[in-house]
Amino acid sequence: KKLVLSLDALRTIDPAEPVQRFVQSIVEARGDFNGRVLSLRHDDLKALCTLVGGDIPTGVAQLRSWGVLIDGP
Amino acid sequence: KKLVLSLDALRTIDPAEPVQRFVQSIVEARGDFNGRVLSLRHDDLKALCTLVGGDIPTGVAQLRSWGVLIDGP
Ligand SMILES: Nc1nc2c(ncn2[C@@H]2O[C@@H]3COP(=O)(O)O[C@H]4[C@@H](O)[C@H](n5cnc6c(=O)[nH]c(N)nc65)O[C@@H]4COP(=O)(O)O[C@H]3[C@H]2O)c(=O)[nH]1
Ligand SMILES: Nc1nc2c(ncn2[C@@H]2O[C@@H]3COP(=O)(O)O[C@H]4[C@@H](O)[C@H](n5cnc6c(=O)[nH]c(N)nc65)O[C@@H]4COP(=O)(O)O[C@H]3[C@H]2O)c(=O)[nH]1
Ligand SMILES: Nc1nc2c(ncn2[C@@H]2O[C@@H]3COP(=O)(O)O[C@H]4[C@@H](O)[C@H](n5cnc6c(=O)[nH]c(N)nc65)O[C@@H]4COP(=O)(O)O[C@H]3[C@H]2O)c(=O)[nH]1
Ligand SMILES: Nc1nc2c(ncn2[C@@H]2O[C@@H]3COP(=O)(O)O[C@H]4[C@@H](O)[C@H](n5cnc6c(=O)[nH]c(N)nc65)O[C@@H]4COP(=O)(O)O[C@H]3[C@H]2O)c(=O)[nH]1
Repeated sequence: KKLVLSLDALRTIDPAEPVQRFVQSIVEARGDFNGRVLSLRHDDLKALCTLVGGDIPTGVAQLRSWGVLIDGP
Repeated sequence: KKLVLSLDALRTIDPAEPVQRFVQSIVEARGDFNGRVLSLRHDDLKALCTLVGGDIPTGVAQLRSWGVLIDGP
């Protein structure tokens, strides 16, 4: 299953600032300025959850509760 | 520098058939049917050159001579 983030939801969540910065670095590396969604590599899940402050199940639950995960593991 | 292949050139090169098959597997994994270009991960370079039958410098030279490498290392 793909890891797809809603950039619209993400920018409204102040506590998700570390995730916003991670996402911004990928957006710039790609030059992908669609601004609505960002699909990430499956390998990025661990880094993402660390930025949210927990293990993978905790991080995924947090991203879902924020409405940031459109599609995920 | 990005590894970008010309799919238009690639489909005219019969001896590049192993490369065509590798490219097709990525096209299908992504659902990317633009049919004109395909950018690959830098990590794919080694696999690609192995399919062309040599080390990295040899493989890159071969892909360039076929006109398949639009942009490369
Ligand atoms: N549709 C699709 N295309 C793919 C995929 N993997 C590679 N590509 C294509 O191949 C180019 C080079 O990938 P790279 O050498 O890994 O170099 C990448 C990589 O180092 C980094 N990057 C981009 N997106 C991600 C990501 O989601 N996660 C991580 N960890 N790094 C990323 O930024 C560099 C430049 O990215 P791009 O400009 O997008 O340029 C990418 C993209 O055009 C894939 O799974 N799906
Ligand atoms: N800009 C952007 N859009 C996203 C992203 N994630 C999902 N989408 C949107 O959702 C569809 C599926 O994206 P995908 O899984 O990356 O699957 C994509 C991707 O694998 C590939 N693709 C399309 N355009 C490019 C491109 O410019 N470079 C690379 N490397 N791959 C592309 O073709 C597939 C189908 O693309 P589409 O029909 O255009 O449709 C895309 C696009 O409308 C994202 O991170 N960035
Ligand atoms: N070796 C190799 N494998 C490839 C390549 N393109 C796609 N794949 C494989 O196909 C899966 C789905 O790719 P996608 O639909 O483009 O879906 C991708 C794409 O939407 C996005 N993505 C990942 N890396 C990049 C990147 O470097 N650039 C861009 N633009 N998008 C990326 O994240 C999604 C999930 O990525 P993964 O979990 O890694 O899952 C990827 C990866 O396992 C490639 O050029 N080389
Ligand atoms: N995961 C994902 N990422 C997306 C998608 N659409 C765009 N992107 C990201 O946004 C960058 C700019 O896309 P673009 O303006 O459509 O302009 C693109 C596109 O027109 C073309 N291009 C280059 N490589 C590919 C490829 O492998 N597939 C496709 N479909 N187009 C490519 O060259 C330009 C630069 O491509 P990239 O270096 O790949 O850089 C792409 C890619 O990193 C998408 O549907 N899914």
